[in-house]
Amino acid sequence: LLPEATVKRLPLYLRALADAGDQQQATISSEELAAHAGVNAAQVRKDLSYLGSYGTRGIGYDTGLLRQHLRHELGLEKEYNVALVGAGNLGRALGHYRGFTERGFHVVAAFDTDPAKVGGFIEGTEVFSVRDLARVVKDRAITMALVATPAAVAQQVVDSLVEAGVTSVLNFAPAVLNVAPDISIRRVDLAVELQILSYYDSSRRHE
Amino acid sequence: LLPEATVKRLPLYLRALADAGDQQQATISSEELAAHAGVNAAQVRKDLSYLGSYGTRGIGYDTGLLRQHLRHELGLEKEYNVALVGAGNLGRALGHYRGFTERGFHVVAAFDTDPAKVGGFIEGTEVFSVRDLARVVKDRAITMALVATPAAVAQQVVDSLVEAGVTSVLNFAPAVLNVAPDISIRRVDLAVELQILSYYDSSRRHE
Ligand SMILES: NC(=O)c1ccc[n+]([C@@H]2O[C@H](COP(=O)([O-])OP(=O)(O)OC[C@H]3O[C@@H](n4cnc5c(N)ncnc54)[C@H](O)[C@@H]3O)[C@@H](O)[C@H]2O)c1
Ligand SMILES: NC(=O)c1ccc[n+]([C@@H]2O[C@H](COP(=O)([O-])OP(=O)(O)OC[C@H]3O[C@@H](n4cnc5c(N)ncnc54)[C@H](O)[C@@H]3O)[C@@H](O)[C@H]2O)c1
Repeated sequence: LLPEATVKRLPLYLRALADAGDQQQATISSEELAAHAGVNAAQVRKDLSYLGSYGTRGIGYDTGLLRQHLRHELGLEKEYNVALVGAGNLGRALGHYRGFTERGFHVVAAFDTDPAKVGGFIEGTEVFSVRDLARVVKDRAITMALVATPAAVAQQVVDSLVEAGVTSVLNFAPAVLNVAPDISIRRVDLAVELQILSYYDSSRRHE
Repeated sequence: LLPEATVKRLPLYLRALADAGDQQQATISSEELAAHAGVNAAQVRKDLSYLGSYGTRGIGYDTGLLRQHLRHELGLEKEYNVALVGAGNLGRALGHYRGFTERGFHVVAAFDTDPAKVGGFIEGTEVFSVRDLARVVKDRAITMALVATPAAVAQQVVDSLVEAGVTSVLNFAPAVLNVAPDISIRRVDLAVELQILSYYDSSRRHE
């Protein structure tokens, strides 16, 4: 496995390549890649050496080849069917987001407990009852899930997702979830992000 | 300044204390704090030693005192007035989120360029025209902003926010933004989160 800090930067290099591709560039320098990831050029060269990708001094990296390497390393040749659990405020926004589909992550089913939401649609995706979760996850070969439910039910939701065959979870609920070691779980905690900004703001004030 | 990895964990220790407070605990162990932050107990003790917080062997940390230390270090005694720029799908979800207000981050104004949205409200917060941004940011002493606009306009939006006096930005648009060194900017990129999950999924398959 690559170091997590490296893994987090690979998608940013991919985005830099997409921008370079728009301008029909044949090569891209480590400096240009570095600007997209907020690191220095030496870190870029180190990250890419893990993939066996080496640039040419003074010219940089072949954009086509590097893109292929990065997509392979990130497992992006595969498309993913994604479940959205919780069709509330945040869930509806996630269901509308075209950025997921563009990158091969297709929200193919949503789930909720609220009878007023079940049977509805978010941007063409049907909202099922959470009672149908196991059947729909298996029928639609869903392996990834976005959890946008209240924190109090997040653990039981993740347990039923894992039981049904989901192996990757992006959790938005402010709760620490326990999963088996072979399940990948990432957490986005927006309140924590603002508290981190507050730390840097307060350090500026006390300088 | 503390190491960034430490700064990211402090809000998680604060959340652990909130949970412990609900159960009327007078002390909390480093193991319990570690479980909330996904690290080991030694890392917790190291992080807290930066704040001059030391637990008692076998008993742990005084919950009241530690909470005060953490809130002070994170600058949370201050309340923040926050601007929301972009009142679209994501912006509306962010405007509804009670988790911000509960922690002292108050969304006091929203901004958009779409005439159909201007003059409307998100959960009691008025949506202004982006032309009024400088005036409203100053009038309402706004120092923090959530940017939920398309990527193409994110840089110009941040420039006008900074000019009006905002010093901290949480950016959701998939764009690399340039700001002066005294401005704090954090980025949440949900598509990158899914690509990271895809990396770990693909490494599992190739084991
Ligand atoms: N809205 C935001 O911008 C935002 C920001 C950060 C974090 N979050 C977190 O995301 C989660 C969702 O937030 P929200 O604002 O969308 O809340 P919400 O109340 O609008 O939506 C939650 C949805 O989950 C559904 N639900 C409840 N129990 C369920 C279960 N067992 N299975 C499936 N669905 C269930 C509810 O019926 C509701 O539709 C919360 O944990 C919140 O803390 C939200
Ligand atoms: N919806 C999601 O779940 C989600 C997830 C990840 C990232 N994002 C990112 O967040 C941003 C917003 O996404 P969305 O789904 O809400 O899009 P959206 O199109 O629904 O909303 C964007 C809003 O920004 C407004 N806007 C455009 N130019 C503006 C300007 N100069 N000043 C102020 N407002 C302006 C538009 O009128 C619109 O209301 C995008 O950059 C998107 O890539 C969204």
